[in-house]
Amino acid sequence: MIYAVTNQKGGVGKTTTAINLAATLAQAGERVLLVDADPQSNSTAGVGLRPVDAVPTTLELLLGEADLAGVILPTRVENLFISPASPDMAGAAVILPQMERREFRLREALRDAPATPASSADGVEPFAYVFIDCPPSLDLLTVNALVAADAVLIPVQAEYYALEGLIQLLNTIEAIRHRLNPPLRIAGVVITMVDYRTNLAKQVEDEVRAHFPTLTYRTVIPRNIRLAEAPSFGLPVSLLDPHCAGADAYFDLAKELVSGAS
Amino acid sequence: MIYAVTNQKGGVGKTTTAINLAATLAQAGERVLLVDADPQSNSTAGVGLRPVDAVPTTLELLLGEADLAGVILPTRVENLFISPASPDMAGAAVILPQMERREFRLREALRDAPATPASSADGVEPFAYVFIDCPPSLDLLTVNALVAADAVLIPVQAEYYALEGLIQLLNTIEAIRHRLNPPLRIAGVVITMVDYRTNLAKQVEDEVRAHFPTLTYRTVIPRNIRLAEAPSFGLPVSLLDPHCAGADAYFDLAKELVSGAS
Ligand SMILES: Nc1ncnc2c1ncn2[C@@H]1O[C@H](COP(=O)(O)OP(=O)(O)OP(=O)(O)O)[C@@H](O)[C@H]1O
Ligand SMILES: Nc1ncnc2c1ncn2[C@@H]1O[C@H](COP(=O)(O)OP(=O)(O)OP(=O)(O)O)[C@@H](O)[C@H]1O
Ligand SMILES: [Mg+2]
Ligand SMILES: [Mg+2]
Repeated sequence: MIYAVTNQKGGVGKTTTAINLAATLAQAGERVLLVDADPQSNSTAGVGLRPVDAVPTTLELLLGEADLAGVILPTRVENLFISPASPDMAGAAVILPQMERREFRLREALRDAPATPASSADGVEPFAYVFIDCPPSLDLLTVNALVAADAVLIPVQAEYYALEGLIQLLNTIEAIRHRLNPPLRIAGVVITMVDYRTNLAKQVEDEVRAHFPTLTYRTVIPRNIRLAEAPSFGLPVSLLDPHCAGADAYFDLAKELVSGAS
Repeated sequence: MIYAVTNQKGGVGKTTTAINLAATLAQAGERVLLVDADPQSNSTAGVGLRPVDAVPTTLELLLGEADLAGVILPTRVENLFISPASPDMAGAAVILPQMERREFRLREALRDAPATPASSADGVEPFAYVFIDCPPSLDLLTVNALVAADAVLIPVQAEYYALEGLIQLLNTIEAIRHRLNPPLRIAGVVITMVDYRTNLAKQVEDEVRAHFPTLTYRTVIPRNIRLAEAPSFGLPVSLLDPHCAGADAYFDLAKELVSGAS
C-alpha cells in the first residue's frame, strides 16, 4: 500500500507524520519504505542521514537514472528503508516537465520494482507500506506522488490557515483522480499539533470533523515537544522516547491506518 | 523599500511576519503595500479579504494583464494596501516559464508604478514599504520576489528543520544576487515561535546567532496564541489585541527593521 503524505500548506506535520508512521509500522515487523520527495530533504535528515547530492536519490529514480534497489538505504530502524532526497531535487521542477510521462515517473519506479537492497538473498521482497513525504506545494513532485499512490494521507495543523488550504488540496486530488489516477482514494485527514489549552485547536478540529466526518481519523496528534526534538537526534520519536504523548499518538494512528486500509 | 519575506521551509511564519510588520508600519503612518505572491493566498485571507479568482490579483500583475493601480485593494488597516492572491496563482508555475523576462515581471510591475488607488487625487504616491509574502518553495514566484526586492527578510522557526533549510536559502539568495539582482541584500533573520520553556528554542536561537551574528535581529517573536487566532478574524494582531506579546514583538521588530533600513 502506497501512501502520499501531502498538504501544500507548509509546516503542518507532513514529514513528522511520514517518519513516525513509517517507523511505528516498521517496529511492528512490517517492511516499510519512506520516499523523501522534498528538496528540503527533511525526512532524510529526520532518520539520521545527511542529504548529500553525490548519492543517488529520489531524483535519480524520477529521471530513470537509477532503479529502486540502487537508491534505497537502510535506516537505524529495523525494516525501515528510505529513498533519500537532496537539495538537487529542486532541479526536478525544471527537468521533469520536459520528460515523457512526466507525471508517472515515480509510479513506474515504485510499482515496477518494489525492491529491497541486495541483502535480501531470496530476491525481491515487496514493501508492505510505502510513505511518500511531499513538499509544501502542488508541483510536479507532489503530482508524481499522487499518481504513484493508492491513497492520500492529509496532515492538517489545528490552525486557521491550514483549514483554509484543505479545500484547495481536495480539488487538486479530485483533478488527479479524474485525469491520472482513478483508483486514488483519501485514506484520511489527521489533525496535528493539537493543544487543547487553546480554543483555536478545538474550533479547527470541530470544523474539520464537521466538513469531513468520515475522512477524519479519530486519533489526533498533540503538540508534543519530543516530536520537535526527535529530528535533531535523527530518530523517530518511537526510538527517542517511546512512551511520550507523541509516540503514543502515532502508534494509535498507525493502528487506525492499518485497520482502515482494507 | 521592497522586502521579500521568504523561506522555503513551510510554516515558519512568513505570512504572519509580512502581515504584522506591514500593519504595524501602516498604523505608524507609513504607506505600505503587502504583495501576496502565494497561491495559498494566506496574506489575502489574513487581512480579511476572500481570495477570489474573479478579481485581478498578483497573477495578473505578473502576466502584465493589469497594472498595480488596477490590482491593489485597501484593507481594514489605514495606509495598508494589498495586491491579493488567489488559488489561480498556482498556474503561474506553468505560464511564467514561457514568458519573456520571466524573472523580472514582478520587479517591473512594482518599480514602474509604485501606484496607489485612484482615490489619491494628486496622482501616483509611492509606497514607503512593500512586503512580498512568498510561498514555501524556491520556484519562479519566489525568484520574482527576490528579483523585485531591495532586501530579504528571513523568518526562521525555532526548530530543527527550519535551521537545516537556512543554508539552502542563503545559497539561492547568493545565486539570485549574482545573476539577476546584484544590489539584493539580506535585511535580517527573525527567529519566530520561540517558546523558552523548551531547550530546543534556546538551542536553535543560539545556533542561528552563532552562524549569523550580524544578520539576526535582536527581537525574537514568541509563540503567542493571539498570532494564530488573528487570521480567523481577518485582522493583524495589532488590531485584534494591541498589547499582547505578539503585537509587542512585531512592534519591536518594525523599529529594528526601520533603523536598519538605512
Ligand atoms: N505534533 C507536534 N508537536 C510539536 N512539534 C511538531 C509536531 N509535529 C511537527 N512538529 C514540528 O513542527 C515543525 C513542522 O513540522 P514538519 O516539518 O513535519 O511539517 P511539514 O508539513 O513536513 O513542513 P514542510 O511544509 O516544510 O514540509 C517541525 O519543526 C516539527 O518538528
Ligand atoms: N509567533 C507565533 N505564535 C503562534 N503561532 C504562530 C506564530 N507565527 C505564526 N503562527 C501560526 O503558525 C502557522 C504558520 O505560520 P504562517 O502561516 O505565517 O507561516 P508561513 O511560513 O507563512 O507558512 P507557509 O510556508 O505555508 O506559507 C499559522 O497557523 C500561524 O497562524
Ligand atoms: Mg516536510
Ligand atoms: Mg505563508
